[in-house]
Amino acid sequence: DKVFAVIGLGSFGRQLCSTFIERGASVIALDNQAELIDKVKEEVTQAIRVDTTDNESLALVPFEDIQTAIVAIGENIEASILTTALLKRKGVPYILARAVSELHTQVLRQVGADEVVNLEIDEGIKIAQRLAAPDISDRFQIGSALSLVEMKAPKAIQHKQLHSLDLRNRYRISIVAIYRSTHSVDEVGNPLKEQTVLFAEPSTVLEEQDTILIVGKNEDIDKFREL
Amino acid sequence: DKVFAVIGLGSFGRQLCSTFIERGASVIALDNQAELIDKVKEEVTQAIRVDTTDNESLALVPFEDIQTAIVAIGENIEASILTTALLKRKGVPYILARAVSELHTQVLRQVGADEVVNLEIDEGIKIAQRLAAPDISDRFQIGSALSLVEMKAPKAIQHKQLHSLDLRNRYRISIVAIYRSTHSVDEVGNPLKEQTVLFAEPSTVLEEQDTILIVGKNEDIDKFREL
Ligand SMILES: Nc1ncnc2c1ncn2[C@@H]1O[C@H](COP(=O)(O)OP(=O)(O)OP(=O)(O)O)[C@@H](O)[C@H]1O
Ligand SMILES: Nc1ncnc2c1ncn2[C@@H]1O[C@H](COP(=O)(O)OP(=O)(O)OP(=O)(O)O)[C@@H](O)[C@H]1O
Repeated sequence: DKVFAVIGLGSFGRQLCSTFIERGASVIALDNQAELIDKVKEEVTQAIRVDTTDNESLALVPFEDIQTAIVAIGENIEASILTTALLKRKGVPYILARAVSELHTQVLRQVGADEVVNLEIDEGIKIAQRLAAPDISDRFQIGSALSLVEMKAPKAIQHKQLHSLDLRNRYRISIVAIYRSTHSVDEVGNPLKEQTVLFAEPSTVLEEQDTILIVGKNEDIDKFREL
Repeated sequence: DKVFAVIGLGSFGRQLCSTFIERGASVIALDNQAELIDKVKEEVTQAIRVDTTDNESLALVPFEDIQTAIVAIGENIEASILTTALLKRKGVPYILARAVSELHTQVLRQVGADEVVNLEIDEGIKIAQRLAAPDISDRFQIGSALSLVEMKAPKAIQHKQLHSLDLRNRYRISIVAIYRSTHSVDEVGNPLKEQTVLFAEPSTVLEEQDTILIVGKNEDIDKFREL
């Protein structure tokens, strides 16, 4: 059973706590502001008010149980760095820390963070990529090689059974799923639109309004989009 | 050709600018701090120093060309709200705004934002989900129904051709790709480990060390993981 320590209960830290609890893990929440400890204490396993930059105060924290600590302090760079350094000294096996600049990232790694995340950079990349590719309603990078992309089914591959198109060999892409809208009418004649999700089967035939979920390398997906 | 306006050049706003430019779009960058305008002016299409809460100052901005505006102001809630309201009044077709709280989200929608993002909430969910599922090396939510999950191939489905397992019908999951490690030796006898990515084919046979990429609804994936 996983035990996480979350240091810093701003919106990022509090969201980490809720999601961990939702997924069945234990959470020890730390912050030096009493009102934030009060805010989370009913929800988390343990909430301890402590100044995490002070080695002696940290004696109150059960580090023997903690496998992963997340330093969710954003603005206070000094507190973020000092807390990370102390957690490393206490022997926490895995430390993830939030950084708000490149220099902050470098120093966090130098004092012992195993992983550093910059929320503004990550979300900036994700949101701009999504908005800049209008024919793609969603796009995910899976590992370094593959991408998963949601897009309208190209005309060239509609109205034929998928196995006859031999897409994996011809274009090096694989259709994973299809989103199909079905139009009907309710009891009083109002148009009803429903969306079903189907797995791609060899016998599947794509229709005009279908949205397809495809997997492949980025360069192969870009070629396929030009169809 | 897409034209984006980015209001607010903090790290989030500047990352949006870089990624848009990288993907071939045009960017009009706005901020009232001269040093931030100087920072981006070589990189973006046009950088204009302006107080975006002032209707008269906005006369300098070529709104006729702008299809999408992103209000990347985080901390200054008043500026974020007033800017969004003015962009709506100027008729910008699509406005995405950053919010830092639930109330802020509500008000942004009320004054005309088409989409609102809370970076701390989005990243808190994403990071906690990833850390809380150790047998899953990666997990993506695709739309509201499907999940994409990377996991070790369960023993029960190894050493048989995929088509004979009939996974889509029996477990309602579809294997999309396989990550396979190949072990060899280099010229001086050192072990060499390489990873190849293969699409799942009906004739594919899973091996012990394979990692599989599967798609399905969350509840179906959870059942499948218990195999
Ligand atoms: N020395 C410290 N010991 C314990 N907690 C600290 C310390 N310094 C800062 N914190 C806590 O870290 C939390 C997060 O700090 P941050 O400055 O990132 O706040 P925030 O901007 O509200 O966060 P978010 O961006 O997640 O909304 C705050 O609640 C603060 O009390
Ligand atoms: N009225 C305004 N007109 C134009 N720009 C503004 C206005 N108010 C704020 N800004 C700009 O918005 C930018 C982002 O504001 P924010 O308070 O989110 O800064 P930040 O915390 O540095 O951002 P980030 O979290 O992205 O690093 C700042 O550069 C600021 O100059």
